[in-house]
Amino acid sequence: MANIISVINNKGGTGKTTTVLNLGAALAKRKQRVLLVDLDSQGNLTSTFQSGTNDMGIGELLVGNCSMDDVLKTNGNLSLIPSTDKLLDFEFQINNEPGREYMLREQLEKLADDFDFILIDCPPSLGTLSINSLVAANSFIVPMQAENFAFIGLDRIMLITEKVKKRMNPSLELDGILFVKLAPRTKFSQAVISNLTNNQNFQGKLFNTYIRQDIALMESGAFKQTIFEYAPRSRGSHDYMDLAKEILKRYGKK
Amino acid sequence: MANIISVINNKGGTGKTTTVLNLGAALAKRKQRVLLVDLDSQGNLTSTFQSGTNDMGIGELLVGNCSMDDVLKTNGNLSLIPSTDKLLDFEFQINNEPGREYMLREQLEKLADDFDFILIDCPPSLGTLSINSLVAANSFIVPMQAENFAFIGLDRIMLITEKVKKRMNPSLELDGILFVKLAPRTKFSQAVISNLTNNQNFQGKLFNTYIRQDIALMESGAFKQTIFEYAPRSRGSHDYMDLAKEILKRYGKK
Ligand SMILES: Nc1ncnc2c1ncn2[C@@H]1O[C@H](COP(=O)(O)OP(=O)(O)OP(=O)(O)O)[C@@H](O)[C@H]1O
Ligand SMILES: Nc1ncnc2c1ncn2[C@@H]1O[C@H](COP(=O)(O)OP(=O)(O)OP(=O)(O)O)[C@@H](O)[C@H]1O
Ligand SMILES: [Mg+2]
Ligand SMILES: [Mg+2]
Repeated sequence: MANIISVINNKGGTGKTTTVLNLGAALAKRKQRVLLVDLDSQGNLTSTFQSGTNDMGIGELLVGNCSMDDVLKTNGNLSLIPSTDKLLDFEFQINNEPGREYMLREQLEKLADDFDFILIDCPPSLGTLSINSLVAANSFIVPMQAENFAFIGLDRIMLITEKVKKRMNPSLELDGILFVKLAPRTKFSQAVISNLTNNQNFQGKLFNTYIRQDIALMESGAFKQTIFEYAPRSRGSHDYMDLAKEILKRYGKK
Repeated sequence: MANIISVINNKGGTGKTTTVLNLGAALAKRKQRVLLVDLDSQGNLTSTFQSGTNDMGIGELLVGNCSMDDVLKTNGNLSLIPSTDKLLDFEFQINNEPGREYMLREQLEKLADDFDFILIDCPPSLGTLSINSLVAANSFIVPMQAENFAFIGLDRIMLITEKVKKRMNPSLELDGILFVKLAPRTKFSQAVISNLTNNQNFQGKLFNTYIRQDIALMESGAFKQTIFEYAPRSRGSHDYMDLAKEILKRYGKK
């Protein structure tokens, strides 16, 4: 029974794609069967995972223009449902569908026994596609940069997830908030982190693992590699493997 | 006659908001009358510019629920049209309006004589609001990180701007591509930059000024200050002032 995790944050550039790829790769290295889903019409995850383009992807699948076999890609022990840039047009079509929030769940249910983890890469918005991911998922991760004290964006995400949980997916849980791109040992970052750690609303909801700033994480993406392929001894490899272990422990797996 | 500049990139976290605020502040320090427009429902620019929230903003203005005087905020020689989180709902309403791409232009035309520069902060998407900014603007700036060799996102932006230019705004020009968050002197960044510099399609379209990575740029936002208020001797101050001077020179101003 797959653990389906939505990686979500409407703030741009918070390491969603980097997290889906490298947490996925880390879990795969720990012998988990992992599927990644690219829900972003910009296709950053897809273009890192593979060279070349696809005729069909998650958009075509959701509107019923093709089968799962047409789109599912496999690279070693990591699989991917890619996105195409037509996903943007499909989002409009999907928007007018009754029960539109359930379309991704219907597709992923078919794969529930084939994978241990399904990680969903959301676009920087809280629109139809991100809502679909929250309805399809068992849990969600919010990667964020320690960039201010306000956490306004975080409050809004929690509001939306509460609505989804109440109306459409009672089993939806927060896996955790993940600090990413952490600048090492700056007073500012520490102040921001302790601000959230001490916030009643987020007690116990922060991952112990922080993903530190590591230029190798940016470079590896450019070379279409996971951090483990590109720089296995880097901070990025270290941190994403730590995150995978923290998650596996939480799920009672090894 | 205001120079209206759209700061646009559908990729998230590429320093759009940081650029609008600090380029705006730099121009204001050079005695330009500057208006900033927050076109993002997440309101990052708005929450950096001011404390507290607003009842009315660009969304209410565009759908005709209020006047310009109701929303225009001024802080020294920088002015702002803020966004509210209702902008998300208004986007849906705006989408169904005939001639919807012209709504921002109609509003900004009223201010053409009151400002020298109007900078528009776009959300991480190429939807109705971003298109509105391209129709309202004389020119656009694309801030981007030197993060890969593909520039796929850049091609897509150029395609969209070409369409807008052809169909709705013949005077739309590219001011330039702005490299941001540049990690100092890394081989990788240099390879990415020279890749774009040597690309026929982008010859002469790159700003000479690069905005280097500077944690003060992130911290200043958290303290609701411009980089010039927070850290006037920092690299961030230096780089955004250089950018302002490059732009003023280009426009034949001082
Ligand atoms: N820990 C890190 N250290 C250094 N660079 C990082 C780190 N994590 C991500 N990056 C880089 O930051 C940029 C944004 O990351 P990424 O694309 O994963 O964010 P995103 O949340 O998916 O963005 P979007 O909102 O556009 O989907 C990329 O260039 C990526 O390589
Ligand atoms: N040159 C820089 N050096 C260091 N940090 C930076 C720099 N420019 C921006 N940042 C930080 O990077 C993060 C993203 O920047 P910003 O919010 O301006 O991007 P954006 O393109 O407006 O994002 P979005 O797509 O979500 O609107 C912020 O925390 C900001 O403070
Ligand atoms: Mg992404
Ligand atoms: Mg922004």
